[in-house]
Amino acid sequence: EDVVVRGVAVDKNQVKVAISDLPDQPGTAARVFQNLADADVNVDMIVQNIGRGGVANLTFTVSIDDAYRAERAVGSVIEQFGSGTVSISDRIAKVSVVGVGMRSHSGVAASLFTALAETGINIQLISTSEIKISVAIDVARADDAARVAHDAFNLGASEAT
Amino acid sequence: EDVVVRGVAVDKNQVKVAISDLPDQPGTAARVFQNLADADVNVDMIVQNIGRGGVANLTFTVSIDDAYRAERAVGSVIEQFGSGTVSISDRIAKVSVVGVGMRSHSGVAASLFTALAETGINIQLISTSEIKISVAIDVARADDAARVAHDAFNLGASEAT
Ligand SMILES: C[C@@H](O)[C@H](N)C(=O)O
Ligand SMILES: C[C@@H](O)[C@H](N)C(=O)O
Repeated sequence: EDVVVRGVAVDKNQVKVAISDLPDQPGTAARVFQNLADADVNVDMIVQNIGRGGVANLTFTVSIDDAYRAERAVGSVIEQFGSGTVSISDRIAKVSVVGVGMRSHSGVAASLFTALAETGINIQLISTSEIKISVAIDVARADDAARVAHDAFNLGASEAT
Repeated sequence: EDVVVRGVAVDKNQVKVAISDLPDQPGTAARVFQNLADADVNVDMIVQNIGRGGVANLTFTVSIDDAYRAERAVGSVIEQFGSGTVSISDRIAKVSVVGVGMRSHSGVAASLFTALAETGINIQLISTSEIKISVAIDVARADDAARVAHDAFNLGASEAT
C-alpha cells in the first residue's frame, strides 16, 4: 500500500495528564476512563506502555479546558487503588501527520522524527495509527514543528488550532 | 460529534519490540525509525510515554515475520547511543475498536477497557486516534477479547488475522 501524506495538524491547546505507578492489572485502565467519561472529560491521545514491576505509566492528553476536571477525576480513582500519582503538565502541542497507508511505513515516522530532531524539538509522547502519527511536544516549538513537518513531506500551510 | 463504532479488528501475528532507557533527547526516536525503515521493517503501533530521569521507554509492534530484523536494526542503533536495551516479547494480539468520532469520547475507551477487564485480560499497550483505539494483549486471550469487545459495542463477527 502506498503512503500518501495529506497534511499536518497542530493543536496548541492541550496538556498531558500523566499517571505513574498504576497497578498493572485488569481493570485499572477501565476505571480511570470510566471516571473520565462520567466527568464528561474528552480525551485525545492515550499512550500506555508496558508495565514493569507490577505498575504501569499511562498518559493521556486533554484540552486545557478539561485539565482541572481530568486531574480531579483521575485523583479520586487512584485513591481507591492505593497506588498511583497523577500530574498535569505544562501546555503541550499535539503535532500530527495525517495520511493513508502509514501503518506499515517506518519511513514516515523516521521522516517526521528526523525533521523534529534537526530543529532540536524533543518528542515527549508518540502514538500512531494507519492514518495518523501524533507526537506531543513543547508548545513553544509548535510553529517550528509545523513548518519542518510540512517541509519534510512537501506540503502546504498547516492548520493550527 | 457522535461516536459510531464500526467494528473490531484482531491481529494475532504481532510481537512487541520494547526499548528501555533510550536517551530522552532530540534524535533518538528518529534514528531508531530510520534504521527500521532502512531494514524494510513495517511497524504497526508505536507507543512512547514521557521520559523520566533523562531516559524514555519506546515500544512498537511488528509482524512476527519482521521480529528478528527489527531487533537487529534497533540493537545496532542503540549500541551507538551507549544507552538502551531492546527486547522482543512473546506473541501478542493487537485488538482494535474502529469507528468515527472516538477521539473525544472517554466512554468508548472505558467500554473497551471494562469489557477486557471483566474477562481478566490485562492491557499491555494502548494507542488511540479518532478512528481507532488499539490495545496489545496476550495472544492467548485474543478470541475472548474479540468476543467481549463485540458484545460491548453490539457488533457482529470480527475479522481476525
Ligand atoms: C495499566 C492498565 O492498563 C492495566 N494493565 C489494565 O489492564 O487495566
Ligand atoms: C525518546 C525520544 O522520543 C526522544 N525524546 C526524541 O525526541 O527522539
